[in-house]
Amino acid sequence: MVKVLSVVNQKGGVGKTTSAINLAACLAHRGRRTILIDFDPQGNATSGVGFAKQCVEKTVYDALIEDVPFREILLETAFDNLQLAPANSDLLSAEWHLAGDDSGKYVLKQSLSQYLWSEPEKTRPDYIIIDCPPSLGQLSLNALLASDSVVFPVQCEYYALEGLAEILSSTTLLRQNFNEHLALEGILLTMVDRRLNLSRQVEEDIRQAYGSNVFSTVIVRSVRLSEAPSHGLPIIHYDPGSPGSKSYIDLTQEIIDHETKS
Amino acid sequence: MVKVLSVVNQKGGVGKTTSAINLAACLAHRGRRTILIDFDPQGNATSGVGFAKQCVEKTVYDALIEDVPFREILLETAFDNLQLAPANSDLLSAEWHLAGDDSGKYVLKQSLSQYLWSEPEKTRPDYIIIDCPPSLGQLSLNALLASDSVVFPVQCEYYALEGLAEILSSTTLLRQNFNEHLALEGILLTMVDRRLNLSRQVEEDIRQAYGSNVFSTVIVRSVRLSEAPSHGLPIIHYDPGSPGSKSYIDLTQEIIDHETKS
Ligand SMILES: Nc1ncnc2c1ncn2[C@@H]1O[C@H](COP(=O)(O)OP(=O)(O)OP(=O)(O)O)[C@@H](O)[C@H]1O
Ligand SMILES: Nc1ncnc2c1ncn2[C@@H]1O[C@H](COP(=O)(O)OP(=O)(O)OP(=O)(O)O)[C@@H](O)[C@H]1O
Ligand SMILES: [Mg+2]
Ligand SMILES: [Mg+2]
Repeated sequence: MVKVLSVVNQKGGVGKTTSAINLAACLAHRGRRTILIDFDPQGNATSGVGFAKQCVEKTVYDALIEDVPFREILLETAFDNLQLAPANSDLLSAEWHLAGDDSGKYVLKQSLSQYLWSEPEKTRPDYIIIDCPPSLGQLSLNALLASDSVVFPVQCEYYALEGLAEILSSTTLLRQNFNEHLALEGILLTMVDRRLNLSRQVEEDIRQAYGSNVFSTVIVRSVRLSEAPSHGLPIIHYDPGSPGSKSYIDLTQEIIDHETKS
Repeated sequence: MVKVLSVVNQKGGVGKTTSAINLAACLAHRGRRTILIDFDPQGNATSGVGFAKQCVEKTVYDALIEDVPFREILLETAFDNLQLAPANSDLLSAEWHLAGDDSGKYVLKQSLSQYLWSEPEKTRPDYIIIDCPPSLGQLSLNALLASDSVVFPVQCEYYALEGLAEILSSTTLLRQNFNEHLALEGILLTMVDRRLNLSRQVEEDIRQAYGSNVFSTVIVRSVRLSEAPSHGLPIIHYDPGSPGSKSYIDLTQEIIDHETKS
């Protein structure tokens, strides 16, 4: 049974792409067949795993708007068990195409269902991870309606904390009206630096307010994590011994543990 | 002559709001009558200068979509010479209203022109600073078409560097087709930490590629800057002696110097 997981937050720069790439790479490393979907016109997840956006022929735009079968846009990455559905700035215009059409919000869900239904068991993915743009528009809506669960990365800073209540309430509305089985996989604290008052304070506030909905794993602030994308490598391949690597390995274990519980 | 300046970058978390608030506050501190427009549905600029988003009655949404005169949405802040045009999540739906209408991209420009034309000389602003959301949608388009110049904050990290070429080329297209007098005020390097290789490397790459289009002032990474918004204070009022404060005071001097040149 494939699990589709979206990484979402309208607040910019909170670590959505970093978390999507590294979670997908760690799941693949643990032997789970994983597809990373870049659903942001910035195409950061695409370059973060080593592809030059301008050289990619077919992207998620083609699967959404040009009816190209999802299988045809998938790329093999340099990492075992990890495939990429790439994006580039073409995806910007998808936002307008989808908005004009009542059933536009289900286009990704339909594309994925057709792919999964026709894919033989032995090559069907175990996980699909979707990296979303910093907005609550048609693209994030499509991702959430195609998902089984959602991860909210939240930077331990004031503006990110302020936006958390909003994103949680919009997702609740979405679950009630469109996708009742959408679950919260967890709130993920990112760029944590426990030497700083602000970071400790925000972490405490979030854990107090949201309890077990917050992953016990936190992602520490680590410059190696921000260096890795310029080499097109997930952290476990760029610097396997680094604190950033350990954070994402621990996060992946927590998510795998959720598997056996559900 | 009023100067309208947009702070834009589709990459999230690069310091748009932090730069818009602190530039506006420093200009006001230098005796320039300044209006800060929060043009992001997240409403971070609104809370960053001390207003609770949920308590604000009229917002930029009302000026854009409900034809409320721009003067009626302005709030007096606690800081001399600084007024705020607030935002909240209502602005999300403006994105769709504006998209459906051919002249939707000029709605802010029209609202501001009506306001400036009818405002008496002695209360007319010297500067209008617009904080944009992390996307290149209708809101950022409206801001750019209403602006005289644009500031691009760029974090000294890989993904922000990658997005810079894209935002510069979209703005060039915009200037050619819609707003030929839109000037580049400058590329602003933010969260600079010269102890880190990555930060030094990205700064060098950007200065080499864009030369005098890059402000000589950089904004250093400083935790006091990320603490200030939780107190609803710009940095020059929260911690006037801090490195973050000095960075924005220097940036403001550079922009005032541009005044005398143009
Ligand atoms: N734990 C971390 N430690 C240090 N740097 C980090 C960490 N996580 C992310 N970064 C860096 O911070 C920046 C923002 O992260 P990222 O781009 O993943 O966020 P995002 O939420 O995907 O942004 P956007 O809203 O633009 O999509 C990037 O330059 C990234 O390399
Ligand atoms: N120079 C700096 N030093 C340290 N922290 C900073 C600095 N500038 C901004 N920050 C912090 O980094 C985070 C991102 O900054 P900010 O919210 O201003 O970016 P933004 O581009 O407006 O984000 P968005 O794309 O969501 O609108 C905030 O928590 C802010 O407090
Ligand atoms: Mg991203
Ligand atoms: Mg902002």
